[in-house]
Amino acid sequence: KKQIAVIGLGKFGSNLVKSLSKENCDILAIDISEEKVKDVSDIINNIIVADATDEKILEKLNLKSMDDIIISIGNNLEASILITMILKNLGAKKLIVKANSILHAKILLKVGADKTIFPEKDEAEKLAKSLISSNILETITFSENYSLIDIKVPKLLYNKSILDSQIRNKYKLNIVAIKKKIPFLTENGETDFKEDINILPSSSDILEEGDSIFIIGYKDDIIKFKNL
Amino acid sequence: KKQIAVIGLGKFGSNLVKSLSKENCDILAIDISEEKVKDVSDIINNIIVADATDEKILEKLNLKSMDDIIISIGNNLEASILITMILKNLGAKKLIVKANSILHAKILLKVGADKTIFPEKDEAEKLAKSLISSNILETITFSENYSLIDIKVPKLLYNKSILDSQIRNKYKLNIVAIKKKIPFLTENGETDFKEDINILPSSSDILEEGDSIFIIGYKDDIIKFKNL
Ligand SMILES: Nc1ncnc2c1ncn2[C@@H]1O[C@H](COP(=O)(O)OP(=O)(O)OP(=O)(O)O)[C@@H](O)[C@H]1O
Ligand SMILES: Nc1ncnc2c1ncn2[C@@H]1O[C@H](COP(=O)(O)OP(=O)(O)OP(=O)(O)O)[C@@H](O)[C@H]1O
Repeated sequence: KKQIAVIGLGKFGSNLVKSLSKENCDILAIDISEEKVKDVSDIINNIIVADATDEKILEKLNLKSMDDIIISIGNNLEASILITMILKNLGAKKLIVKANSILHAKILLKVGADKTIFPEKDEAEKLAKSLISSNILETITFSENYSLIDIKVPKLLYNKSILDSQIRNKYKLNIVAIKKKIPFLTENGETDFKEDINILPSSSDILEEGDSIFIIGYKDDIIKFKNL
Repeated sequence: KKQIAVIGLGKFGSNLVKSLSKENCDILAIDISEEKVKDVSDIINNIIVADATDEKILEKLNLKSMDDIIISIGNNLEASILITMILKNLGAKKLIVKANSILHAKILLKVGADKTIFPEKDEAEKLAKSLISSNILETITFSENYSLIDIKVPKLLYNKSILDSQIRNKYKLNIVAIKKKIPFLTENGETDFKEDINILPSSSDILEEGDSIFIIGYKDDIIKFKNL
């Protein structure tokens, strides 16, 4: 089960906790404000009121055991930069940090953030594209009628070619891509897997157990297929 | 040319103006703070320092001629609600309003917003999905290698069937959907067009002038195709 820590429960952090609470993962949330902590206490249990710039507290929490740590402290640029540096130093596996500006994002990446998120900029760019031209993502994925999802190949279709699977003719779905796990030998002779995404699947390609297919179709057809 | 007004130049509004300035549209921006207006003065010309809750000012600006008006005033909930109501009353065509909470979004829709945007929540949900499982949108559209775009059918392929167009074999692209403009007769005997999106195109479908095709492929192949 994934271990995820969220530091800072502003609009971004609290909404992240809400979304994650619906998934299969363990969540730890930290905020300096008792009120913010109280606001999420009905959806998660592991919450702490603390000043996350306090290195001693961060050390005690053993956050390096977390798979992902998200720092979403907004307006106080120094706080998010400082916390990033402390956690990088303590051996955090993956640091995802919310930025307030391009410059802030550059600094965060320099001091140890693995990835930065700038919600207002990302959403502004997305809105700009959809205002100017029909944007495929708007049209297809947020359209009332269609859905674009990835799903593990259902057992019923194991080892069938795309053509034989009749995904198109019988299930009325369009396969956009297939993701396969390709085994390879590592330097120490162990088998590891890398993901291979084929965005030009041909009708003779075989659907195997463990493959994921990216399919597009009308929502009802997608639901029927998911229930196979 | 699209006419777009942006009211409020916080992180969202200013980034929206930056993105729109790269597109083919006329932009009008309004903010109460001279400093915010000054910050965008190097990228757009049509900017006003004004309190957008002032109905007289909004009336003078004749904003109902705008194709889209984006209200991105954050922390002052009453201001964004009031401006939405005023502009709805003045006959605004399309009002897109930034919300700070689910409740704020509901109120905005009630008082006339056509669409609300909650960047922190949208990005939090997207991040939550990508932390837990591989997300197709992350994989395909934001992947380093692939691109999913819609493009008008190039002249070279007018009236060819999908099979004959060789989009797959020659151009190495996967057609995800075709958008056609279907003419129909309105009640007053005029011809109008509605958009029809076929998400299950078959190899015998004909590509016609004016159609848009949604294609996915490696970025280099997409670029080659765009240059046809
Ligand atoms: N040193 C700190 N330690 C822990 N939490 C902190 C610290 N400083 C600020 N916070 C918390 O971080 C949260 C987010 O900060 P803030 O609201 O300033 O950012 P924001 O960018 O406006 O956030 P959002 O856009 O997500 O609403 C707040 O709930 C605040 O209490
Ligand atoms: N009545 C008003 N008329 C015009 N502009 C206004 C008015 N009130 C606030 N603004 C402007 O709206 C902008 C955005 O407001 P604010 O920064 O409070 O929101 P925000 O939600 O934090 O924004 P963002 O998330 O986009 O950074 C500010 O630049 C501010 O000057």
